[in-house]
Amino acid sequence: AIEVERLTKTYTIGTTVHAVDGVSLNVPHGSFTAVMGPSGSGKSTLMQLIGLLDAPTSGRLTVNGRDVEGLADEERTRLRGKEIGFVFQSFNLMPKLTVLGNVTLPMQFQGVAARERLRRAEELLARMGMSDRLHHKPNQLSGGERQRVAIARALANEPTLLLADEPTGNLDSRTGEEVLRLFAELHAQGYTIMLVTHERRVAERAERIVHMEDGRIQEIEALTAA
Amino acid sequence: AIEVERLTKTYTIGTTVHAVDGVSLNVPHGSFTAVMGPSGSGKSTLMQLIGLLDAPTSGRLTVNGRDVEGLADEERTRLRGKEIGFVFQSFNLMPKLTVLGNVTLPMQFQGVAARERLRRAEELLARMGMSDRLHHKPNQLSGGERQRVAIARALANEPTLLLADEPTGNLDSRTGEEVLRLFAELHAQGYTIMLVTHERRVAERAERIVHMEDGRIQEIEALTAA
Ligand SMILES: Nc1ncnc2c1ncn2[C@@H]1O[C@H](COP(=O)(O)OP(=O)(O)OP(=O)(O)O)[C@@H](O)[C@H]1O
Ligand SMILES: Nc1ncnc2c1ncn2[C@@H]1O[C@H](COP(=O)(O)OP(=O)(O)OP(=O)(O)O)[C@@H](O)[C@H]1O
Ligand SMILES: [Mg+2]
Ligand SMILES: [Mg+2]
Repeated sequence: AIEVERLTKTYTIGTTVHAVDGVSLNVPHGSFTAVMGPSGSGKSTLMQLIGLLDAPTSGRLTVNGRDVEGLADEERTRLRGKEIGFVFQSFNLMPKLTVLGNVTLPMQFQGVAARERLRRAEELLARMGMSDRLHHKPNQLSGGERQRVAIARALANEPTLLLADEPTGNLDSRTGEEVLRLFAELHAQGYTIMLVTHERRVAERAERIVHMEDGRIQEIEALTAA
Repeated sequence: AIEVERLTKTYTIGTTVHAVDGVSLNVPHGSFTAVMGPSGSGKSTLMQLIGLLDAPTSGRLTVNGRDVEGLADEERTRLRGKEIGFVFQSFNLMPKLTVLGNVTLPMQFQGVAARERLRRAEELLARMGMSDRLHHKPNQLSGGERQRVAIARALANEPTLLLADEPTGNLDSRTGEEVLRLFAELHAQGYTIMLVTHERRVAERAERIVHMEDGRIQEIEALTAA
């Protein structure tokens, strides 16, 4: 479970930008949350704070009962690498590695044996419809193919928390549907999922929608009629 | 007007990938065409060939009555810089320039005076809702903000042909609507527009939808009931 308390993230470049401007939120274990809001409203920034990819300016973040600020670097790194899977809005694949290399890399960091890494990477990529692109480099892929590799990579270490920032933004509806079906399966298996999307019909696959605007939460809309 | 005749683009990396596999298409002057199709079906590749950003493996491309292959380098460069505006699926902004710098750069190449460059850039960026981000660098922007800068940049030299690859993919529906309204205006002013999208409701703003699959055109769907 994750508890976000009065989190802020401020940038100062000339003017002051309040990217996240006081966000409090409870993310129960095993829940499926969608995040929507206008461009620039702080969705990606909030996700990066929750994913321990960035430090807040103020406020508190508690993950599995432990205040993130109090964690030793080693423990933070372990959490990020082992427990959290992050799908970036702009994919952030390693340009010099192939599709297979990109997906096996996080497993290497967790000490997974070579044979198992390959098996798991091939399985995830097959699920993403990418089996015929295993040896391509990112610049030899289409936009939606890169997005699918980014998703496979995020799932490589079977994280307990999946944070996906616009995971279907570059996918046609059929391929996007495949991804959402996979997420629904993972959710049923017990994953905690947060996904940012600007498409309402994608958000409606979650249990609730957090609506953001100007760095704050405007409303949390419950979707599952009990 | 643009005439595409039996265009192909083939990549060979281990196996042979027919990214564009024999496409023939007429793009009348002043028309508004949407392109849809599954991830990896060749949409971006086709757009890059039409935008003279890449050379086909075979086939012929005629722009304004002139075979592109027969053009001198200087003439190709002039066409690309002056006549064609391209919005990339992954934005491709210059990381070291500010928002303003990114939008004024193409005008600099066309010898536009400094004062006019600034005026035009500010006008386009205001239209994109980006006036309060003029001095940010691309890595200080949200995904949708980068997309809007990429759109403003493509329009900087008032191109006669606008090629937009997933221009609303990272935008919330309201901001996306703003962009589509601008495109409709430009179309009314005489621009020729081609846009790739995976969202049907975006495609329906065009006069017709070109449906691609496996590097070929499956169908051209007319939208404007005469
Ligand atoms: N440099 C390259 N080398 C090898 N294959 C490539 C290269 N560039 C693209 N491809 C392949 O060509 C095919 C078409 O790519 P393209 O980018 O045109 O697809 P797309 O329709 O735009 O897809 P998307 O909707 O995912 O953006 C893809 O399957 C891709 O893997
Ligand atoms: N490094 C930075 N320096 C200054 N401002 C920044 C920086 N990074 C982000 N911002 C600003 O913070 C705001 C929130 O950014 P964020 O990426 O979280 O938005 P978002 O909701 O994900 O938007 P989108 O839907 O367009 O992806 C934006 O207005 C952006 O300009
Ligand atoms: Mg974002
Ligand atoms: Mg594409």
